[in-house]
Amino acid sequence: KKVLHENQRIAGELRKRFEEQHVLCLNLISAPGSGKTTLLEKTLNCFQKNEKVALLTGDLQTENDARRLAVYGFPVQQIVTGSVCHLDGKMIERALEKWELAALDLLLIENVGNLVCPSSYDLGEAAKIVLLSVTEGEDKPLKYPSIFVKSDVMVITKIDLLPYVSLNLERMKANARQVHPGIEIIELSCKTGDGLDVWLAWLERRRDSVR
Amino acid sequence: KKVLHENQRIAGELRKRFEEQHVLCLNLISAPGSGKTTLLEKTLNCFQKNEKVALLTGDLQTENDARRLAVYGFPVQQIVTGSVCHLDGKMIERALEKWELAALDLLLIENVGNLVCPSSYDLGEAAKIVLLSVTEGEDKPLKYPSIFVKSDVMVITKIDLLPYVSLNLERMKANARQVHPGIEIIELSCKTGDGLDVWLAWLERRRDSVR
Ligand SMILES: Nc1nc2c(ncn2[C@@H]2O[C@H](COP(=O)(O)OP(=O)(O)OP(=O)(O)O)[C@@H](O)[C@H]2O)c(=O)[nH]1
Ligand SMILES: Nc1nc2c(ncn2[C@@H]2O[C@H](COP(=O)(O)OP(=O)(O)OP(=O)(O)O)[C@@H](O)[C@H]2O)c(=O)[nH]1
Ligand SMILES: [Mg+2]
Ligand SMILES: [Mg+2]
Ligand SMILES: [Zn+2]
Ligand SMILES: [Zn+2]
Repeated sequence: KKVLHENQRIAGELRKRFEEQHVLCLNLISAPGSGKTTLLEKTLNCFQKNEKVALLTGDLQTENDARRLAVYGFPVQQIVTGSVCHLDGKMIERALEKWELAALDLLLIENVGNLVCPSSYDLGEAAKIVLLSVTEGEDKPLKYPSIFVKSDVMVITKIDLLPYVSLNLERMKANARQVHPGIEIIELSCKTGDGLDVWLAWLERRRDSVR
Repeated sequence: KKVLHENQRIAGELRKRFEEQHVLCLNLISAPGSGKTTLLEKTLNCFQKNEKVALLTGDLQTENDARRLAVYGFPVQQIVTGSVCHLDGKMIERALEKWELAALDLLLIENVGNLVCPSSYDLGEAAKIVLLSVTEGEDKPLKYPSIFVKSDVMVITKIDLLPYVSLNLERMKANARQVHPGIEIIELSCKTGDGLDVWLAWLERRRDSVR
């Protein structure tokens, strides 16, 4: 399709700019309500005030997520997509006109809540991160394989709820590895803080790789 | 768009056939993992063996949901959509070639897990039903308004998890009523059985209206 082709061109340009300016760009993807914004809140809460991080967050309607993230003092922009169920390269390009990439070294993008389309639209990111909560069932990696194949990391969220759901956690991880043998898996809870250190360490390692 | 126009034509024909044959057709929509299949399992479990019900369930990959539903002994077909993140009229039309509508009086359709696209594709259903679990956050009706506007009923699922999530349930309901003032709201748990009677009563009332 011509649309994806054009998007790929824009994404390629963005990726070049990120690499030239040593900006690590990450694209967080999940179903609605899996915990993307909450994980970003906890992450920003651990950063020093002088961190050169900025955030873009996409939703069909509302500025809710940007408002939640803005309280931490870092630059945030909401991208309201109207009826489009994914972010695309053009939206990122337009949003970045307002910022100086040279002043950043981390760009976190929260995509629209959708396990399907966002996996087809490259945003120039260094890595896709898929979040899957323990309340959604272990079969999602098999049912929505594309995003699990394309993600470097699967973050299993809300593990504090494990005692209350009939989830087979090992099965969930095995299913992810079946569609993407090399995928890294991090288990965490933003409520208890369990596993947040593993996520922050992963983030730090990736930032080091582009410095 | 021409695609939606053509879909609308097919959906209109399907709706006519459902009405002529007195078949109640319902279209269940939610984010991935909100509990559609589980609710259908509990529903089928309450039916007599001679109920004239059939089910269609859509997913990008796997026959998992059809397998789960098939154990109750009613006709079930899985529609594997490949990369399409919603069911459309053509897929329903094709699936129905295998069945005699005259032999049915209830057709339950479980859509692909996605809060966006399925709201634009009419399947000829008498009503859309949107499921939203208590683990997804109270803001979903505001963020994904279209499906809440178009649904007759919002089923709030997994209420057994309320003590463990920081959800404002009244806020969730108020948000749904803000985008769709007349929406009916049913709260239930498939784990404890709470509220299942309200859902079954709603279903019975709707079936009566097409008999
Ligand atoms: N119990 C528990 N609840 C959590 C956790 N993380 C997030 N939540 C809850 O999950 C719901 C959704 O969280 P969000 O962070 O808004 O999810 P999201 O992925 O950003 O949602 P969208 O942007 O709408 O796609 C909220 O009610 C959160 O309080 C967790 O670790 N444990
Ligand atoms: N605690 C609790 N868990 C539930 C309830 N209903 C469903 N679940 C769990 O939620 C997960 C997803 O349930 P499914 O019924 O497969 O969800 P679905 O909407 O059909 O998912 P997709 O078809 O993949 O979109 C499973 O792990 C279920 O066990 C409930 O009432 N309470
Ligand atoms: Mg969010
Ligand atoms: Mg299902
Ligand atoms: Zn899309
Ligand atoms: Zn779609």
